[in-house]
This record gives sequence, structure tokens and C-alpha cells, in this order.
Amino acid sequence: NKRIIAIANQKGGVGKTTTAINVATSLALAGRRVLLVDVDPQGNLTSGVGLKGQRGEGGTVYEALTSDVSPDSIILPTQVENLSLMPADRNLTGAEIELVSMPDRERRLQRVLEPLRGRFDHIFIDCPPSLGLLTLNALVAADAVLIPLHCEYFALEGLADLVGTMRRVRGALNPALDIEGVLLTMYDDRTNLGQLVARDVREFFKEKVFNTIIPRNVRLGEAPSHGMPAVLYDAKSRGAAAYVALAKEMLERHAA
Amino acid sequence: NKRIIAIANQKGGVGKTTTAINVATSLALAGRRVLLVDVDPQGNLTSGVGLKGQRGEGGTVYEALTSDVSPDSIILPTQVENLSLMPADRNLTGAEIELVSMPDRERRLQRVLEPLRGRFDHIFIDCPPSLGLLTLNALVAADAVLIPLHCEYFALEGLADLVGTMRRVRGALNPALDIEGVLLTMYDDRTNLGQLVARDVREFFKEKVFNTIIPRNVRLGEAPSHGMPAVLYDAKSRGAAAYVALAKEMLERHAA
Ligand SMILES: Nc1ncnc2c1ncn2[C@@H]1O[C@H](COP(=O)(O)OP(=O)(O)OP(=O)(O)O)[C@@H](O)[C@H]1O
Ligand SMILES: Nc1ncnc2c1ncn2[C@@H]1O[C@H](COP(=O)(O)OP(=O)(O)OP(=O)(O)O)[C@@H](O)[C@H]1O
Ligand SMILES: [Mg+2]
Ligand SMILES: [Mg+2]
Repeated sequence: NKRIIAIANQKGGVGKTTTAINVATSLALAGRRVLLVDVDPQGNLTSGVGLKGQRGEGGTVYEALTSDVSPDSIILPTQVENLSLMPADRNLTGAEIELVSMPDRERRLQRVLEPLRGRFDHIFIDCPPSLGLLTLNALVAADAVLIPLHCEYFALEGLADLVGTMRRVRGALNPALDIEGVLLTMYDDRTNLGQLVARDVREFFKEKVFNTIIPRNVRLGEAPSHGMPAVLYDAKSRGAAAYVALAKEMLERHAA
Repeated sequence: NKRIIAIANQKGGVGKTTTAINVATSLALAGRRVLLVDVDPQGNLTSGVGLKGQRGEGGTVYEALTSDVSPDSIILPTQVENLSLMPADRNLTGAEIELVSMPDRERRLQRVLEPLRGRFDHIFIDCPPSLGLLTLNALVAADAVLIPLHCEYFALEGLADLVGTMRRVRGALNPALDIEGVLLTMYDDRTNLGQLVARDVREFFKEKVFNTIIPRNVRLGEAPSHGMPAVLYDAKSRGAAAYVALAKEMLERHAA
């Protein structure tokens, strides 16, 4: 049941980072050993867990991808017991260009994470909003992809490109790549648009769509400004409760 | 007053494409000749004006950046009089890697758009959510940058990287690059977070912040599924009215 999960969707602002932070924290609070890996040059995951600007002795994910620094030397503890982080900073923007001419350029992250499988129950990779070399590295390193989806038209449109990219990765680089699940985020059941998109997604992805739906909830937007996961910042909020339910559903799906 | 404007912010989902579509359409309805340029491999701008999957004789922005096809051969008319489009499709994802080894890799878009300055009153470039080579090309080709900003913490955090990148582009590649303005989008005045972020942004950017604020409005989310700009889909909606007011404010700022 030890799995490396990439949280990916090239559509921007759909809740990738919010999902990574709150699912990982919920699992860590339940006693699982969890590693978060920030592969987005924006570094929102790093700041969302309160570690903005911090680096390990060996540096950040940038150094891990572009040099042979030991993975251990870039792992940081967080304020949450059982939750660790590989941080990112803006240097990662340059990695996309530097990786182009490197050997095995799609397998750099896989090499970093493979030796860590034994030490963590779950590893989550937060991807940038693109299908470039950084996201490709995450898709090659991962066992499965968790796809957050904002129930709006542009987000629905991008799914075909994401699924196509996953198919190409499965064919050439990572044959076992699976879909962990599709997560409906920022769901507002008062609008027709949300209901229509949700119906289309369930028709296409069937049982791969998580039963748990994340509502639009202002506490999820506020928590990052306090450098804390929402499940800690306001555990009673609807947003936090939904992420705790999602973590439970993920564990149940694998126990089955 | 003829200006090439890049609509950029590496933070995902802040309203870049929605702004490009509705400002451009408002100006075209007012009789100005407007060109939209889609530089995002997602192609949301192309589908948002109802031209999903369409290409010019010479192809899309991908061909314009990677070959010497004539710019005229990739310009398409839209359903709106005075509004034209250079479309994008998923091939553009490959351009980021192909551009790395090309001569003058940051100036490819500038070469495409310079000869068109005489034929259009306004040229708007819709950027992808990243600071890679596609956005760099837009920053080099543009006279100014319009920065849509979602009033949330992660969006605020990314501004420093965007401003830093603009400073580097100004120093080496495009000395005249200016800020057209910062646009507050999806603003919800009922939340503290929105008000706090808006206050911080006005302190930093001062008069560069547009007086017009775009409210969160479900019609702006619905319009793309009908392949129409919101200012046509529901001209009476608060979202559409705000974009018409923004187009007016932009014209007044330059007439002054
Ligand atoms: N369910 C929710 N309700 C309200 N706000 C949310 C919710 N989920 C995320 N947000 C807020 O919406 C914004 C976008 O979310 P987030 O940054 O997690 O998306 P992302 O997909 O990681 O974005 P990017 O594509 O830039 O990496 C953030 O400001 C976040 O705080
Ligand atoms: N003011 C608004 N009110 C409500 N919904 C909006 C508003 N502006 C944009 N949207 C919706 O929010 C989503 C994000 O907007 P949009 O796609 O324009 O952002 P973007 O910055 O271009 O995203 P990306 O970073 O993926 O390119 C879209 O589904 C859009 O329809
Ligand atoms: Mg993110
Ligand atoms: Mg966009």
C-alpha cells in the first residue's frame, strides 16, 4: 500500500497544492509517515506548510534533479509530526531548461524518490500547472495520479490533454501508472455549471471519481496566509472536514 | 497608443484568459481593431472565443514560433467584428523544449508581432501559468504587462517572482517593458482575505492598480462552455459589465 502519488492537472488554480497539503496532513495526523515533494517553482506547497524560503543542507528539489546530492539532505521536518517536505524555490524554473539536455531527463525525480519508498507510507508530489519536464518527471516517478478538478468548463477541457500525456508516459516510461482518483474541488452545488461538469466527469471516469467532494470554503483560502494546513488552522471548517474524509476514503480504497 | 500587452501571472487560475477574452471583445465592440494571441498550450483563449481546434493555413502559434511561416497565415477571424485570433493547440507544449536550442529563443514572438503593429490598435497575448520560455517570449514582445490577481495568499506570493522576471527582461531584452496595470479578479468583498490582499497590492503598486475590480460572477465561468465571451453571452451580468468598465478605463488611461 506504499504509494507515490503525483497531484497533477495542467489547468491552473484547481486546488492541486491545497489538496497536497491537507490530504498529507490528515494522513500524518492519523499516524502515517508522509513525504510531500514540491516540484512547482512557485513553491506554494513549501510556504503552505510554513517553510517558505527554507532549504535542506543539500538544497531543494532543484539540486536533487540537477545534481547527485543525497535525497536525505533535502528533506525537512514540518510542524506536523510524521510529515516531511522536500522544498522548492524559484530556482526550479531554470530546471526545466537545464533538464532538456540531461541524460534520462524524465527519470531524474524517480531516481531521487525510489530509495525513499521504505521510509514513508505515502509520498505526494505537487505539480506545477503545465505538462512540461517537471510534471513529466512526477508522472514517471509516481505509481498513480490524483487529479483535482475545478468544476468549470476550461478545467474539463484540459482533461483530454492530461489523460493523453499519462497514456504516453505509460507507454514509454512508466507502464504501471494508474489514476488514483479524480477529486471535484471548489464545488458549488448552487450553479448548473458545477452539476453539469460533475455529471460529465462521472460518466467518463466512473468509479475513479472520489465520493468525497471538496466544497468552496474560504478557510481553505485563508490557511496558507498563516503558513498552516487548513486541517490545523480550522479543523471544524467544511473544507478541512472534506479533506479528512478524503484521506479516509483513500485509505479505505486501498484496504479493500 | 498602439500597444502590445502581455496578460501574465504564473499563478494558475487567476483570470488571465477570462480577462484577455472580455477586454479584447469590449474594445472590438467599441470599434478598435484587436488581435488576440494564444501562447498557452491549454488553448483556453482559442476555445473561449469559439475556435477550438481551428488553425490558419500556416498553422498556429506553434508554427509561428518554430518556423518562418508568415504571421498573416495564422490569423483567424472570430465571431466578433474587429477581433482576430492567433490560435494555439497542444503542440505548443513541445515548443518550450524546441525553443531551448534555437537562436534568439526569447525573441521569436517579438519577430512575429512587430510587423503587425500597424494593422491593430491593440494586441493582447494570453500567457500560460509559468515563467518559462513561452511567457518570456511574451514579455519580450510586449510594451506592457497586465497582471490579473486573484485576491488570495498564494497569488500575492507569486508577484515577487513575476516582478523579478520583468526586471530581468527589462535589463537584458526589452528595456521599455512597463506595467499596464494590476487587475483584482474574482473579488469577494465579504471575506477579510480579499480586503487584506487588495490593501497590500494597492500599497505596493499604487496607481498601477486598476480602479475597476472584477467580482466573482458565475456568468464568467459559464460563458466559455458556450464558446462565447461573457460580454456577448450575458452583457447585463456583473462580470461582463466590469470588463466593459475595464476596457473604458484602459482607454482613458492612455488618452490622458
Ligand atoms: N475548496 C476551496 N475553497 C476555497 N478556496 C480554495 C479551495 N481550494 C483552493 N482554494 C484557493 O484557491 C486558490 C487555488 O488553489 P491552489 O493554489 O491549491 O491551486 P493549484 O492547482 O495548486 O494552483 P497552481 O495551478 O497555481 O499550482 C488558492 O488561493 C487556494 O487557497
Ligand atoms: N470573475 C470571475 N468570476 C467567476 N469565475 C471566473 C472569474 N474569472 C475567471 N473565472 C473562471 O475561473 C477559472 C479560471 O479562470 P481563467 O481560466 O481565466 O484563469 P487563468 O489565469 O487563465 O488560468 P490558467 O492559469 O490555467 O491559464 C475559469 O474556469 C473561469 O471561467
Ligand atoms: Mg499549486
Ligand atoms: Mg489561461
